[in-house]
Amino acid sequence: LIVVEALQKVYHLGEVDVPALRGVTLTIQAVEFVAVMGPSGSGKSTFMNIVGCLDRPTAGRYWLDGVDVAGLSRNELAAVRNHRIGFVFQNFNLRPRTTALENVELPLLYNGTPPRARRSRALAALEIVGLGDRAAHHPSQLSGGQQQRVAIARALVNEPLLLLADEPTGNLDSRTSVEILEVLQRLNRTRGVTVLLVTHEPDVAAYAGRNIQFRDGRVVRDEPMAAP
Amino acid sequence: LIVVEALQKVYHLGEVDVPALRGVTLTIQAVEFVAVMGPSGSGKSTFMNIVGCLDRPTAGRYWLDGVDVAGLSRNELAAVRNHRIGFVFQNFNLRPRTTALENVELPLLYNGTPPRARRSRALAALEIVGLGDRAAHHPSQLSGGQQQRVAIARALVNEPLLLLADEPTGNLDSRTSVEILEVLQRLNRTRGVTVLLVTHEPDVAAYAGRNIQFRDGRVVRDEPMAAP
Ligand SMILES: Nc1ncnc2c1ncn2[C@@H]1O[C@H](COP(=O)(O)OP(=O)(O)OP(=O)(O)O)[C@@H](O)[C@H]1O
Ligand SMILES: Nc1ncnc2c1ncn2[C@@H]1O[C@H](COP(=O)(O)OP(=O)(O)OP(=O)(O)O)[C@@H](O)[C@H]1O
Ligand SMILES: [Mg+2]
Ligand SMILES: [Mg+2]
Repeated sequence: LIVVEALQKVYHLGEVDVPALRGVTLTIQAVEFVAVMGPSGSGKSTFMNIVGCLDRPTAGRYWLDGVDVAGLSRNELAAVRNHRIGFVFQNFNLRPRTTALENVELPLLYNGTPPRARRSRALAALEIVGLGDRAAHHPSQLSGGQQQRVAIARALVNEPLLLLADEPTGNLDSRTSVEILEVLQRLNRTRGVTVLLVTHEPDVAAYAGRNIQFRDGRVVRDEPMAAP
Repeated sequence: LIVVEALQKVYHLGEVDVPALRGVTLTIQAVEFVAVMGPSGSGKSTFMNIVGCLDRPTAGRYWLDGVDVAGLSRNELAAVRNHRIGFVFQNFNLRPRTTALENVELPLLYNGTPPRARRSRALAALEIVGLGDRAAHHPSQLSGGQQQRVAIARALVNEPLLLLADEPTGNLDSRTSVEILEVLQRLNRTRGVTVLLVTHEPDVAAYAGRNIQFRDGRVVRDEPMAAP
């Protein structure tokens, strides 16, 4: 599903260059559940943003489901993102003056789902993450972990081919984390969703079947893990 | 140092009332290192915001270092916050279009520290959290964990009496987390800073000498932990 070759990403900050990715080559098959780990600043989010077609690499190639992403126009990239990828951002990225329900409906709005189906599917996604009773609340009226769960519901609602979750349990207590991870595991096993999950917690990585370790912009380890 | 009695906090959202705290009574001595844990939405941040004088309770009493906070004016509360309390927010709360250094200088600006001392102390705080070389970068140019560390440096720079850290390691890998926790432990043991730390990770809570457990707006457990 995902093939990257010699991916590089350099951020240009005035006179300084920050090499965030220094040549990443790997393949991820459909329906894998992969944990991405590594120190703060090692390039995990940069990698996820490129795989999620939210950012372009400085060099290197990326094929998503056989399509060379570099050859896609902005509109085609947006279509890929809306139809095939769900993204849980490290900082949630919720719209502040919008209800939890409207935030979760957003991906369905983009791909033209009719209003009634949009509303009921978004509510179902909020129920799955345990926030069905907070649908009318704005992000500022929710706790950190509740906001994170709204972001997870938004990523799930479109039943994407590929779900990219950047530290999805950073603000969740262990029990809520387990509930969310079981949701991701169920999507992976019963709906065939490919999951890439950035985490710094070994208990969370234990749900994955493979662990990719970043350090200083490179992959330093990539090994299968005992199936959960 | 901290005495709270029958603290309550109700958020009024339109016609709905959300009781975030339903009567919390406890005492925290100076120089304790306390972990605050509990499920998502159980009231931890609400409690921290009241203890940090960022929000007022709906009912109940709060004495900080013998002073009844309810009797303080807005300016007096701001003075208490600026001189005696350092706060690491769950969502970092950094100023986006400002450098990391200027973000860390902010508490020193509020209490009138002269410019040269302000700059050198802020740089020293960034060095302590491992970001001395990113002083000129804006938050949008930093990774999630790097932003979190800037927020920690800002909370430390004033050598507060009381340091309140809400999920300070949520975005940090284990090694960086240990570095930060050792900084907090050093401040607690050698500088006499009282530390309250919200976390959902038992490894992080293990650095504390006491564990307060929230559930549904109440304290359901409050016990000493083997000294780290
Ligand atoms: N500004 C607000 N307006 C309305 N309700 C709020 C507000 N802030 C928090 N709440 C609600 O109060 C309750 C407690 O929230 P709080 O942020 O204290 O929880 P928490 O324990 O910090 O959770 P988390 O671990 O998810 O950060 C939650 O149900 C939340 O939705
Ligand atoms: N928009 C940006 N502009 C400039 N530099 C950036 C930008 N985003 C990230 N960086 C830098 O690129 C490097 C990799 O960042 P990235 O966000 O990918 O790390 P990460 O592994 O996700 O870290 P964390 O675990 O702290 O979230 C870091 O040194 C960071 O400072
Ligand atoms: Mg990141
Ligand atoms: Mg909170």
